[in-house]
Amino acid sequence: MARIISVANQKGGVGKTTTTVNTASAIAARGKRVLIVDIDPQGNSTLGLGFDKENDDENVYNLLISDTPAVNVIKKTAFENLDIIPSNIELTGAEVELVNEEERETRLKRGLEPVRKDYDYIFIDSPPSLGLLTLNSLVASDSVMIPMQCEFYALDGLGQLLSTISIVKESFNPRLVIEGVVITMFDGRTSLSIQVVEEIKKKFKDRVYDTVIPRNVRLSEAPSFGQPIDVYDRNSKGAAAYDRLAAEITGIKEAH
Amino acid sequence: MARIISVANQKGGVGKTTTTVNTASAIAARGKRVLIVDIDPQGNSTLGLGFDKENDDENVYNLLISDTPAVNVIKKTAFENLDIIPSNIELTGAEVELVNEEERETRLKRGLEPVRKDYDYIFIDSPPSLGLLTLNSLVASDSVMIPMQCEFYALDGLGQLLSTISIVKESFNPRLVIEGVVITMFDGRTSLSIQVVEEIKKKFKDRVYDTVIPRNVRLSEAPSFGQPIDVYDRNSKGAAAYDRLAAEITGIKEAH
Ligand SMILES: Nc1ncnc2c1ncn2[C@@H]1O[C@H](COP(=O)(O)OP(=O)(O)OP(=O)(O)O)[C@@H](O)[C@H]1O
Ligand SMILES: Nc1ncnc2c1ncn2[C@@H]1O[C@H](COP(=O)(O)OP(=O)(O)OP(=O)(O)O)[C@@H](O)[C@H]1O
Ligand SMILES: [Mg+2]
Ligand SMILES: [Mg+2]
Repeated sequence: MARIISVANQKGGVGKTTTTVNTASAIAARGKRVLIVDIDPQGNSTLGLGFDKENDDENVYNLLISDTPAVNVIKKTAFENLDIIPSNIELTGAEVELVNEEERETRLKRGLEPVRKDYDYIFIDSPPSLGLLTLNSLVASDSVMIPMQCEFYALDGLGQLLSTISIVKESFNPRLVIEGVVITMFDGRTSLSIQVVEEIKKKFKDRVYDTVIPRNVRLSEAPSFGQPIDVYDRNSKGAAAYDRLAAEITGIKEAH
Repeated sequence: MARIISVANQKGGVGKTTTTVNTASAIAARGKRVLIVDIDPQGNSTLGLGFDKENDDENVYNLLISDTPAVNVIKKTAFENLDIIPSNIELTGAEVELVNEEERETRLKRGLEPVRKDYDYIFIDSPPSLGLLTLNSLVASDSVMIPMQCEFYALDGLGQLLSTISIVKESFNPRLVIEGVVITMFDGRTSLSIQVVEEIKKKFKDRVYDTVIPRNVRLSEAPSFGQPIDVYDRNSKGAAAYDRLAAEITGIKEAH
Protein backbone atom coordinates (compact mmCIF):
# COMPACT_ATOMS: atom_id res chain seq x y z
CA MET A 1 0.00 0.00 0.00
CA ALA A 2 1.43 3.33 -1.06
CA ARG A 3 2.23 6.13 1.36
CA ILE A 4 0.50 9.18 -0.14
CA ILE A 5 2.40 12.42 0.48
CA SER A 6 1.18 15.94 -0.46
CA VAL A 7 3.93 18.37 -1.38
CA ALA A 8 2.24 21.61 -0.39
CA ASN A 9 2.83 25.26 0.51
CA GLN A 10 0.60 28.11 -0.69
CA LYS A 11 3.63 30.43 -0.91
CA GLY A 12 4.69 30.56 -4.51
CA GLY A 13 8.06 29.44 -5.84
CA VAL A 14 9.35 27.64 -2.71
CA GLY A 15 10.38 24.45 -4.55
CA LYS A 16 7.23 22.26 -4.48
CA THR A 17 7.67 21.00 -8.04
CA THR A 18 11.46 20.67 -7.81
CA THR A 19 11.10 18.67 -4.57
CA THR A 20 8.31 16.45 -5.97
CA VAL A 21 10.14 15.53 -9.19
CA ASN A 22 13.58 14.99 -7.70
CA THR A 23 12.57 13.21 -4.49
CA ALA A 24 10.28 10.89 -6.46
CA SER A 25 13.05 10.14 -8.95
CA ALA A 26 15.66 9.42 -6.26
CA ILE A 27 13.22 7.05 -4.50
CA ALA A 28 12.34 5.30 -7.79
CA ALA A 29 16.10 4.80 -8.32
CA ARG A 30 16.08 2.81 -5.05
CA GLY A 31 13.74 0.24 -6.60
CA LYS A 32 10.52 1.62 -5.14
CA ARG A 33 7.45 2.10 -7.39
CA VAL A 34 6.54 5.80 -7.35
CA LEU A 35 3.61 7.77 -8.79
CA ILE A 36 3.53 11.56 -9.12
CA VAL A 37 0.12 13.29 -9.30
CA ASP A 38 0.36 16.79 -10.79
CA ILE A 39 -2.72 18.65 -9.52
CA ASP A 40 -1.30 22.13 -10.30
CA PRO A 41 -2.89 23.77 -13.39
CA GLN A 42 0.58 25.11 -14.25
CA GLY A 43 1.59 21.48 -14.92
CA ASN A 44 5.26 22.02 -14.00
CA SER A 45 5.89 18.43 -12.77
CA THR A 46 4.34 17.21 -16.03
CA LEU A 47 6.62 19.49 -18.06
CA GLY A 48 9.67 18.77 -15.89
CA LEU A 49 9.36 15.04 -16.71
CA GLY A 50 9.17 15.63 -20.45
CA PHE A 51 5.41 15.59 -21.07
CA ASP A 52 3.30 18.07 -23.01
CA LYS A 53 0.46 19.42 -20.87
CA GLU A 54 -1.57 20.54 -23.87
CA ASN A 55 -2.17 17.12 -25.43
CA ASP A 56 -5.64 15.58 -25.65
CA ASP A 57 -4.96 12.49 -23.52
CA GLU A 58 -6.92 12.02 -20.37
CA ASN A 59 -5.32 13.50 -17.28
CA VAL A 60 -5.91 14.55 -13.68
CA TYR A 61 -8.78 16.83 -14.76
CA ASN A 62 -10.76 13.76 -15.99
CA LEU A 63 -9.99 11.92 -12.75
CA LEU A 64 -11.36 14.82 -10.66
CA ILE A 65 -14.30 16.04 -12.74
CA SER A 66 -15.56 13.03 -14.72
CA ASP A 67 -14.48 10.18 -12.42
CA THR A 68 -12.26 8.59 -15.07
CA PRO A 69 -10.45 5.64 -13.45
CA ALA A 70 -6.87 6.33 -12.43
CA VAL A 71 -5.48 3.50 -14.60
CA ASN A 72 -6.73 5.39 -17.68
CA VAL A 73 -4.82 8.57 -16.80
CA ILE A 74 -1.53 7.15 -15.48
CA LYS A 75 1.43 7.52 -17.87
CA LYS A 76 4.81 5.82 -17.66
CA THR A 77 7.72 8.26 -17.64
CA ALA A 78 11.07 7.62 -19.35
CA PHE A 79 12.48 6.82 -15.90
CA GLU A 80 12.25 3.35 -14.37
CA ASN A 81 9.72 2.81 -11.56
CA LEU A 82 8.35 6.36 -12.01
CA ASP A 83 4.80 7.03 -13.33
CA ILE A 84 2.78 10.23 -13.49
CA ILE A 85 -0.84 11.40 -13.62
CA PRO A 86 -0.21 14.52 -15.70
CA SER A 87 -1.81 17.93 -15.33
CA ASN A 88 -3.56 19.75 -18.14
CA ILE A 89 -4.51 23.31 -19.01
CA GLU A 90 -8.20 22.41 -18.48
CA LEU A 91 -7.41 22.12 -14.77
CA THR A 92 -7.43 25.94 -14.52
CA GLY A 93 -11.24 25.81 -14.60
CA ALA A 94 -11.52 22.86 -12.21
CA GLU A 95 -11.58 24.89 -9.00
CA VAL A 96 -14.70 26.79 -10.16
CA GLU A 97 -16.29 23.62 -11.55
CA LEU A 98 -15.75 21.69 -8.31
CA VAL A 99 -17.38 24.33 -6.05
CA ASN A 100 -20.95 23.13 -6.70
CA GLU A 101 -20.16 19.44 -7.02
CA GLU A 102 -21.03 16.72 -4.50
CA GLU A 103 -18.14 15.48 -2.34
CA ARG A 104 -15.90 18.06 -3.93
CA GLU A 105 -13.06 17.60 -1.39
CA THR A 106 -12.77 13.81 -1.67
CA ARG A 107 -12.60 13.32 -5.44
CA LEU A 108 -8.84 12.76 -5.60
CA LYS A 109 -8.91 10.46 -2.55
CA ARG A 110 -11.53 8.22 -4.18
CA GLY A 111 -9.78 8.38 -7.54
CA LEU A 112 -6.46 7.14 -6.12
CA GLU A 113 -7.92 4.36 -3.92
CA PRO A 114 -7.89 1.68 -6.66
CA VAL A 115 -4.18 2.20 -7.52
CA ARG A 116 -2.69 2.57 -4.04
CA LYS A 117 -1.73 -1.10 -4.06
CA ASP A 118 0.34 -0.64 -7.25
CA TYR A 119 2.83 1.83 -5.70
CA ASP A 120 5.10 2.26 -2.68
CA TYR A 121 4.95 6.09 -2.74
CA ILE A 122 2.55 8.60 -4.28
CA PHE A 123 3.63 12.28 -4.31
CA ILE A 124 1.06 15.02 -5.10
CA ASP A 125 2.48 18.31 -6.46
CA SER A 126 0.09 21.07 -5.33
CA PRO A 127 -0.55 24.58 -6.68
CA PRO A 128 0.46 27.76 -4.77
CA SER A 129 -2.93 28.24 -3.09
CA LEU A 130 -5.21 26.79 -0.39
CA GLY A 131 -8.16 26.25 -2.72
CA LEU A 132 -10.08 23.11 -3.67
CA LEU A 133 -7.19 21.49 -5.58
CA THR A 134 -4.83 21.68 -2.58
CA LEU A 135 -7.70 20.58 -0.31
CA ASN A 136 -8.23 17.51 -2.52
CA SER A 137 -4.53 16.76 -2.21
CA LEU A 138 -4.51 17.05 1.62
CA VAL A 139 -7.68 14.96 1.99
CA ALA A 140 -6.17 12.20 -0.17
CA SER A 141 -2.86 12.08 1.74
CA ASP A 142 -1.31 10.30 4.72
CA SER A 143 1.14 13.16 5.26
CA VAL A 144 2.31 16.57 4.04
CA MET A 145 5.85 17.49 2.95
CA ILE A 146 6.39 21.27 3.21
CA PRO A 147 9.16 22.77 1.04
CA MET A 148 10.35 26.02 2.64
CA GLN A 149 12.49 28.78 1.16
CA CYS A 150 14.64 30.66 3.68
CA GLU A 151 12.72 33.88 3.18
CA PHE A 152 10.57 36.15 5.37
CA TYR A 153 7.36 35.90 3.30
CA ALA A 154 7.63 32.09 3.18
CA LEU A 155 8.05 31.97 6.98
CA ASP A 156 4.98 34.17 7.44
CA GLY A 157 2.82 31.86 5.32
CA LEU A 158 3.43 28.82 7.53
CA GLY A 159 0.74 29.82 10.03
CA GLN A 160 -1.99 29.77 7.39
CA LEU A 161 -0.75 26.45 6.01
CA LEU A 162 -0.68 24.78 9.45
CA SER A 163 -4.18 25.98 10.28
CA THR A 164 -5.47 24.66 6.95
CA ILE A 165 -3.83 21.28 7.65
CA SER A 166 -5.49 21.05 11.08
CA ILE A 167 -8.89 21.99 9.60
CA VAL A 168 -8.52 19.19 7.01
CA LYS A 169 -7.43 16.81 9.76
CA GLU A 170 -10.52 17.61 11.86
CA SER A 171 -13.15 17.65 9.09
CA PHE A 172 -11.98 15.26 6.38
CA ASN A 173 -8.83 13.26 7.09
CA PRO A 174 -7.96 12.37 10.71
CA ARG A 175 -4.83 10.43 9.69
CA LEU A 176 -3.12 13.49 8.12
CA VAL A 177 0.26 14.34 9.73
CA ILE A 178 3.22 16.53 8.79
CA GLU A 179 5.81 14.33 7.07
CA GLY A 180 8.43 17.04 7.40
CA VAL A 181 9.72 20.45 6.36
CA VAL A 182 12.34 20.48 3.59
CA ILE A 183 14.55 23.58 3.56
CA THR A 184 15.15 24.57 -0.07
CA MET A 185 17.34 27.05 -2.00
CA PHE A 186 19.53 27.47 1.09
CA ASP A 187 22.37 29.98 0.65
CA GLY A 188 24.68 29.86 3.66
CA ARG A 189 26.29 33.18 2.73
CA THR A 190 23.22 35.22 3.71
CA SER A 191 22.33 35.86 7.36
CA LEU A 192 18.62 35.83 6.34
CA SER A 193 18.88 32.15 5.33
CA ILE A 194 20.52 31.25 8.63
CA GLN A 195 17.99 33.21 10.71
CA VAL A 196 15.00 31.66 8.92
CA VAL A 197 16.40 28.13 9.35
CA GLU A 198 16.72 28.75 13.10
CA GLU A 199 13.09 29.94 13.23
CA ILE A 200 11.90 26.83 11.35
CA LYS A 201 13.83 24.46 13.58
CA LYS A 202 12.42 26.19 16.68
CA LYS A 203 8.85 25.82 15.36
CA PHE A 204 9.04 22.28 13.89
CA LYS A 205 11.76 20.68 16.08
CA ASP A 206 12.31 17.09 14.90
CA ARG A 207 9.95 17.41 11.92
CA VAL A 208 12.58 19.25 9.86
CA TYR A 209 14.58 16.98 7.57
CA ASP A 210 18.30 16.87 8.29
CA THR A 211 18.90 17.22 4.54
CA VAL A 212 19.00 20.87 3.42
CA ILE A 213 18.69 21.55 -0.33
CA PRO A 214 21.24 24.20 -1.42
CA ARG A 215 20.63 26.77 -4.16
CA ASN A 216 22.08 25.05 -7.25
CA VAL A 217 21.51 26.29 -10.81
CA ARG A 218 21.64 22.71 -12.22
CA LEU A 219 18.27 22.11 -10.49
CA SER A 220 16.67 24.89 -12.51
CA GLU A 221 18.32 23.78 -15.75
CA ALA A 222 17.15 20.14 -15.56
CA PRO A 223 13.42 20.78 -16.29
CA SER A 224 14.22 22.33 -19.67
CA PHE A 225 15.57 18.89 -20.66
CA GLY A 226 12.54 17.10 -19.17
CA GLN A 227 14.77 15.23 -16.73
CA PRO A 228 15.08 14.87 -12.96
CA ILE A 229 18.41 16.03 -11.52
CA ASP A 230 19.83 12.53 -10.97
CA VAL A 231 19.54 11.94 -14.72
CA TYR A 232 20.49 15.44 -15.90
CA ASP A 233 23.56 15.87 -13.67
CA ARG A 234 24.15 13.11 -11.14
CA ASN A 235 27.33 14.80 -9.84
CA SER A 236 25.68 18.15 -8.99
CA LYS A 237 25.14 19.46 -5.45
CA GLY A 238 21.39 19.39 -6.17
CA ALA A 239 21.41 15.69 -7.09
CA ALA A 240 23.44 14.81 -3.99
CA ALA A 241 20.99 16.70 -1.74
CA TYR A 242 17.85 15.06 -3.15
CA ASP A 243 19.60 11.69 -2.97
CA ARG A 244 20.25 12.26 0.77
CA LEU A 245 16.61 13.30 1.22
CA ALA A 246 15.42 10.08 -0.47
CA ALA A 247 17.70 8.08 1.84
CA GLU A 248 16.24 9.92 4.85
CA ILE A 249 12.64 9.22 3.76
CA THR A 250 13.04 5.56 2.75
CA GLY A 251 15.89 4.44 4.99
CA ILE A 252 17.61 3.06 1.84
CA LYS A 253 21.07 4.57 1.70
CA GLU A 254 22.07 4.10 -1.93
CA ALA A 255 20.34 4.14 -5.31
CA HIS A 256 20.60 0.76 -7.05
CA MET B 1 -7.37 59.93 -12.98
CA ALA B 2 -5.21 57.05 -11.78
CA ARG B 3 -3.58 54.56 -14.12
CA ILE B 4 -4.57 51.15 -12.70
CA ILE B 5 -1.85 48.50 -13.17
CA SER B 6 -2.20 44.79 -12.29
CA VAL B 7 1.02 43.13 -11.19
CA ALA B 8 0.27 39.57 -12.26
CA ASN B 9 1.83 36.21 -13.09
CA GLN B 10 0.34 32.87 -12.01
CA LYS B 11 3.85 31.41 -11.59
CA GLY B 12 4.67 31.51 -7.93
CA GLY B 13 7.56 33.44 -6.40
CA VAL B 14 8.54 35.54 -9.45
CA GLY B 15 8.60 38.87 -7.57
CA LYS B 16 5.01 40.19 -7.86
CA THR B 17 4.89 41.49 -4.29
CA THR B 18 8.47 42.78 -4.29
CA THR B 19 7.83 44.64 -7.56
CA THR B 20 4.48 46.06 -6.35
CA VAL B 21 5.81 47.40 -3.03
CA ASN B 22 9.09 48.82 -4.33
CA THR B 23 7.85 50.30 -7.60
CA ALA B 24 4.93 51.95 -5.78
CA SER B 25 7.24 53.36 -3.14
CA ALA B 26 9.76 54.74 -5.68
CA ILE B 27 6.91 56.42 -7.60
CA ALA B 28 5.40 57.86 -4.38
CA ALA B 29 8.88 59.30 -3.63
CA ARG B 30 8.56 61.27 -6.92
CA GLY B 31 5.56 63.12 -5.52
CA LYS B 32 2.86 60.97 -7.17
CA ARG B 33 -0.09 59.72 -5.11
CA VAL B 34 -0.04 55.91 -5.16
CA LEU B 35 -2.45 53.24 -3.89
CA ILE B 36 -1.58 49.55 -3.53
CA VAL B 37 -4.44 47.01 -3.55
CA ASP B 38 -3.42 43.66 -2.02
CA ILE B 39 -5.82 41.08 -3.46
CA ASP B 40 -3.62 38.09 -2.57
CA PRO B 41 -4.92 36.08 0.43
CA GLN B 42 -1.28 35.65 1.50
CA GLY B 43 -1.26 39.40 2.22
CA ASN B 44 2.47 39.83 1.53
CA SER B 45 2.23 43.47 0.30
CA THR B 46 0.22 44.23 3.45
CA LEU B 47 2.88 42.60 5.63
CA GLY B 48 5.77 44.09 3.66
CA LEU B 49 4.48 47.61 4.44
CA GLY B 50 4.22 46.96 8.15
CA PHE B 51 0.53 46.03 8.53
CA ASP B 52 -0.98 43.07 10.36
CA LYS B 53 -3.26 41.06 8.07
CA GLU B 54 -5.11 39.43 10.93
CA ASN B 55 -6.64 42.58 12.44
CA ASP B 56 -10.40 43.19 12.43
CA ASP B 57 -10.40 46.36 10.33
CA GLU B 58 -12.23 46.35 7.05
CA ASN B 59 -10.11 45.33 4.08
CA VAL B 60 -10.19 44.21 0.46
CA TYR B 61 -12.47 41.27 1.39
CA ASN B 62 -15.23 43.69 2.45
CA LEU B 63 -14.78 45.71 -0.74
CA LEU B 64 -15.22 42.57 -2.88
CA ILE B 65 -17.86 40.64 -0.98
CA SER B 66 -19.97 43.22 0.90
CA ASP B 67 -19.52 46.27 -1.36
CA THR B 68 -17.94 48.34 1.43
CA PRO B 69 -16.86 51.68 -0.12
CA ALA B 70 -13.14 51.92 -0.90
CA VAL B 71 -12.66 54.99 1.32
CA ASN B 72 -13.58 52.81 4.33
CA VAL B 73 -10.87 50.24 3.61
CA ILE B 74 -7.99 52.49 2.48
CA LYS B 75 -5.18 52.84 5.03
CA LYS B 76 -2.33 55.37 5.02
CA THR B 77 1.09 53.74 5.21
CA ALA B 78 4.07 55.20 7.11
CA PHE B 79 5.43 56.35 3.74
CA GLU B 80 4.41 59.67 2.18
CA ASN B 81 2.01 59.56 -0.80
CA LEU B 82 1.56 55.79 -0.40
CA ASP B 83 -1.77 54.23 0.71
CA ILE B 84 -2.93 50.61 0.78
CA ILE B 85 -6.11 48.56 0.70
CA PRO B 86 -4.84 45.68 2.83
CA SER B 87 -5.48 41.97 2.40
CA ASN B 88 -6.88 39.74 5.10
CA ILE B 89 -6.95 36.05 5.94
CA GLU B 90 -10.71 35.98 5.19
CA LEU B 91 -9.79 36.50 1.52
CA THR B 92 -8.81 32.79 1.30
CA GLY B 93 -12.51 31.91 1.15
CA ALA B 94 -13.41 34.74 -1.27
CA GLU B 95 -12.76 32.80 -4.47
CA VAL B 96 -15.34 30.14 -3.49
CA GLU B 97 -17.78 32.77 -2.23
CA LEU B 98 -17.55 34.81 -5.45
CA VAL B 99 -18.30 31.88 -7.77
CA ASN B 100 -22.09 32.11 -7.35
CA GLU B 101 -22.30 35.90 -7.01
CA GLU B 102 -23.67 38.32 -9.61
CA GLU B 103 -21.08 40.29 -11.60
CA ARG B 104 -18.34 38.33 -9.86
CA GLU B 105 -15.57 39.54 -12.21
CA THR B 106 -16.27 43.27 -11.95
CA ARG B 107 -16.48 43.76 -8.18
CA LEU B 108 -13.00 45.26 -7.80
CA LYS B 109 -13.45 47.48 -10.85
CA ARG B 110 -16.67 48.98 -9.42
CA GLY B 111 -15.14 49.23 -5.96
CA LEU B 112 -12.16 51.30 -7.17
CA GLU B 113 -14.14 53.62 -9.48
CA PRO B 114 -14.95 56.22 -6.76
CA VAL B 115 -11.30 56.65 -5.67
CA ARG B 116 -9.57 56.69 -9.05
CA LYS B 117 -9.58 60.52 -9.00
CA ASP B 118 -7.64 60.55 -5.69
CA TYR B 119 -4.53 58.80 -7.07
CA ASP B 120 -2.05 58.99 -9.94
CA TYR B 121 -1.22 55.24 -9.86
CA ILE B 122 -2.99 52.20 -8.45
CA PHE B 123 -1.01 48.91 -8.33
CA ILE B 124 -2.83 45.61 -7.67
CA ASP B 125 -0.71 42.78 -6.20
CA SER B 126 -2.24 39.51 -7.46
CA PRO B 127 -2.06 35.93 -6.12
CA PRO B 128 -0.15 33.13 -7.95
CA SER B 129 -3.19 31.80 -9.83
CA LEU B 130 -5.58 32.65 -12.67
CA GLY B 131 -8.71 32.40 -10.52
CA LEU B 132 -11.44 34.94 -9.71
CA LEU B 133 -9.18 37.23 -7.65
CA THR B 134 -6.67 37.67 -10.49
CA LEU B 135 -9.58 38.03 -12.93
CA ASN B 136 -10.99 40.85 -10.80
CA SER B 137 -7.60 42.52 -10.88
CA LEU B 138 -7.28 42.26 -14.71
CA VAL B 139 -10.84 43.48 -15.28
CA ALA B 140 -10.23 46.52 -13.06
CA SER B 141 -6.94 47.50 -14.76
CA ASP B 142 -5.72 49.64 -17.65
CA SER B 143 -2.61 47.51 -18.03
CA VAL B 144 -0.66 44.51 -16.72
CA MET B 145 2.91 44.49 -15.43
CA ILE B 146 4.42 40.98 -15.62
CA PRO B 147 7.34 40.22 -13.26
CA MET B 148 9.41 37.38 -14.77
CA GLN B 149 12.07 35.26 -13.12
CA CYS B 150 14.79 34.01 -15.48
CA GLU B 151 13.72 30.41 -15.09
CA PHE B 152 12.38 27.67 -17.38
CA TYR B 153 9.08 27.08 -15.53
CA ALA B 154 8.38 30.82 -15.42
CA LEU B 155 8.98 31.08 -19.17
CA ASP B 156 6.60 28.18 -19.82
CA GLY B 157 3.81 29.83 -17.83
CA LEU B 158 3.75 32.94 -20.04
CA GLY B 159 1.56 31.30 -22.68
CA GLN B 160 -1.25 30.64 -20.21
CA LEU B 161 -0.98 34.16 -18.80
CA LEU B 162 -1.13 35.82 -22.23
CA SER B 163 -4.15 33.78 -23.28
CA THR B 164 -5.95 34.70 -20.03
CA ILE B 165 -5.16 38.39 -20.65
CA SER B 166 -6.62 38.21 -24.17
CA ILE B 167 -9.76 36.43 -22.90
CA VAL B 168 -10.27 39.20 -20.32
CA LYS B 169 -9.66 41.82 -23.02
CA GLU B 170 -12.31 40.26 -25.29
CA SER B 171 -14.99 39.54 -22.69
CA PHE B 172 -14.65 42.13 -19.94
CA ASN B 173 -12.07 44.88 -20.46
CA PRO B 174 -11.24 45.97 -24.03
CA ARG B 175 -8.78 48.66 -22.85
CA LEU B 176 -6.45 46.13 -21.13
CA VAL B 177 -2.88 46.18 -22.54
CA ILE B 178 0.50 44.81 -21.41
CA GLU B 179 2.32 47.57 -19.55
CA GLY B 180 5.55 45.61 -19.69
CA VAL B 181 7.61 42.65 -18.56
CA VAL B 182 9.98 43.26 -15.62
CA ILE B 183 12.90 40.84 -15.44
CA THR B 184 13.51 39.99 -11.77
CA MET B 185 16.14 38.13 -9.70
CA PHE B 186 18.55 38.32 -12.63
CA ASP B 187 21.90 36.61 -12.02
CA GLY B 188 24.28 37.36 -14.88
CA ARG B 189 26.63 34.55 -13.83
CA THR B 190 24.25 31.78 -14.99
CA SER B 191 23.77 30.96 -18.67
CA LEU B 192 20.12 30.03 -17.88
CA SER B 193 19.37 33.65 -16.88
CA ILE B 194 20.93 34.98 -20.08
CA GLN B 195 19.10 32.43 -22.30
CA VAL B 196 15.72 33.17 -20.71
CA VAL B 197 16.19 36.94 -21.08
CA GLU B 198 16.88 36.45 -24.79
CA GLU B 199 13.70 34.38 -25.14
CA ILE B 200 11.65 37.06 -23.35
CA LYS B 201 13.04 39.88 -25.50
CA LYS B 202 12.29 37.85 -28.65
CA LYS B 203 8.69 37.30 -27.56
CA PHE B 204 7.88 40.75 -26.10
CA LYS B 205 10.25 43.03 -28.11
CA ASP B 206 9.77 46.63 -26.94
CA ARG B 207 7.39 45.68 -24.12
CA VAL B 208 10.27 44.56 -21.87
CA TYR B 209 11.47 47.26 -19.49
CA ASP B 210 15.09 48.31 -19.98
CA THR B 211 15.52 48.09 -16.20
CA VAL B 212 16.49 44.58 -15.06
CA ILE B 213 16.13 43.83 -11.32
CA PRO B 214 19.20 41.91 -10.06
CA ARG B 215 19.11 39.25 -7.34
CA ASN B 216 19.89 41.25 -4.17
CA VAL B 217 19.44 39.88 -0.65
CA ARG B 218 18.56 43.35 0.73
CA LEU B 219 15.26 43.09 -1.20
CA SER B 220 14.31 39.98 0.74
CA GLU B 221 15.42 41.44 4.08
CA ALA B 222 13.37 44.68 3.78
CA PRO B 223 9.88 43.09 4.28
CA SER B 224 10.83 41.77 7.72
CA PHE B 225 11.21 45.44 8.76
CA GLY B 226 7.92 46.40 7.08
CA GLN B 227 9.75 48.81 4.77
CA PRO B 228 10.18 49.26 1.00
CA ILE B 229 13.77 49.00 -0.21
CA ASP B 230 14.29 52.76 -0.70
CA VAL B 231 13.62 53.23 3.02
CA TYR B 232 15.37 50.07 4.29
CA ASP B 233 18.57 50.47 2.26
CA ARG B 234 18.59 53.29 -0.24
CA ASN B 235 22.17 52.47 -1.35
CA SER B 236 21.49 48.85 -2.27
CA LYS B 237 21.52 47.46 -5.82
CA GLY B 238 17.84 46.56 -5.34
CA ALA B 239 16.86 50.14 -4.44
CA ALA B 240 18.77 51.53 -7.43
CA ALA B 241 17.04 49.09 -9.79
CA TYR B 242 13.50 49.87 -8.60
CA ASP B 243 14.35 53.58 -8.71
CA ARG B 244 15.33 53.22 -12.38
CA LEU B 245 12.13 51.27 -13.04
CA ALA B 246 10.04 54.06 -11.46
CA ALA B 247 11.87 56.60 -13.65
CA GLU B 248 11.13 54.48 -16.72
CA ILE B 249 7.39 54.23 -15.88
CA THR B 250 6.79 57.87 -14.87
CA GLY B 251 9.39 59.70 -16.94
CA ILE B 252 10.50 61.47 -13.70
CA LYS B 253 14.21 60.88 -13.35
CA GLU B 254 14.83 61.57 -9.67
CA ALA B 255 12.97 61.06 -6.39
CA HIS B 256 12.27 64.37 -4.64
N1 LIG C 1 17.52 24.41 -4.86
C1 LIG C 1 17.30 25.15 -5.94
N2 LIG C 1 18.32 25.82 -6.49
C2 LIG C 1 18.12 26.62 -7.58
N3 LIG C 1 16.93 26.79 -8.18
C3 LIG C 1 15.87 26.14 -7.67
C4 LIG C 1 15.99 25.28 -6.54
N4 LIG C 1 14.76 24.76 -6.27
C5 LIG C 1 13.92 25.28 -7.19
N5 LIG C 1 14.59 26.10 -8.04
C6 LIG C 1 14.01 26.91 -9.13
O1 LIG C 1 13.23 27.93 -8.52
C7 LIG C 1 11.99 28.08 -9.19
C8 LIG C 1 10.86 27.77 -8.20
O2 LIG C 1 10.86 26.39 -7.88
P1 LIG C 1 9.57 25.49 -8.13
O3 LIG C 1 8.94 25.85 -9.43
O4 LIG C 1 9.95 24.09 -7.92
O5 LIG C 1 8.67 26.01 -6.93
P2 LIG C 1 7.11 25.76 -6.70
O6 LIG C 1 6.88 25.91 -5.25
O7 LIG C 1 6.73 24.48 -7.33
O8 LIG C 1 6.47 26.99 -7.51
P3 LIG C 1 4.88 27.23 -7.72
O9 LIG C 1 4.45 27.89 -6.45
O10 LIG C 1 4.79 28.16 -8.92
O11 LIG C 1 4.27 25.90 -7.96
C9 LIG C 1 12.01 27.14 -10.39
O12 LIG C 1 12.36 27.86 -11.52
C10 LIG C 1 13.08 26.11 -10.01
O13 LIG C 1 13.74 25.61 -11.14
N1 LIG D 1 15.47 40.73 -6.85
C1 LIG D 1 15.37 39.96 -5.76
N2 LIG D 1 16.50 39.56 -5.14
C2 LIG D 1 16.44 38.73 -4.06
N3 LIG D 1 15.30 38.25 -3.54
C3 LIG D 1 14.15 38.61 -4.11
C4 LIG D 1 14.11 39.49 -5.24
N4 LIG D 1 12.81 39.69 -5.59
C5 LIG D 1 12.08 38.96 -4.71
N5 LIG D 1 12.87 38.32 -3.82
C6 LIG D 1 12.46 37.39 -2.76
O1 LIG D 1 12.00 36.20 -3.43
C7 LIG D 1 10.79 35.73 -2.82
C8 LIG D 1 9.69 35.76 -3.88
O2 LIG D 1 9.36 37.08 -4.22
P1 LIG D 1 7.87 37.63 -4.04
O3 LIG D 1 7.27 37.10 -2.79
O4 LIG D 1 7.89 39.09 -4.24
O5 LIG D 1 7.20 36.91 -5.31
P2 LIG D 1 5.66 36.74 -5.62
O6 LIG D 1 5.56 36.54 -7.09
O7 LIG D 1 4.92 37.89 -5.03
O8 LIG D 1 5.29 35.38 -4.85
P3 LIG D 1 3.80 34.73 -4.73
O9 LIG D 1 3.64 34.00 -6.04
O10 LIG D 1 3.89 33.82 -3.54
O11 LIG D 1 2.86 35.88 -4.54
C9 LIG D 1 10.51 36.64 -1.64
O12 LIG D 1 10.97 36.01 -0.48
C10 LIG D 1 11.30 37.91 -1.95
O13 LIG D 1 11.75 38.54 -0.78
MG1 LIG E 1 5.13 24.11 -8.68
MG1 LIG F 1 3.22 37.85 -3.80
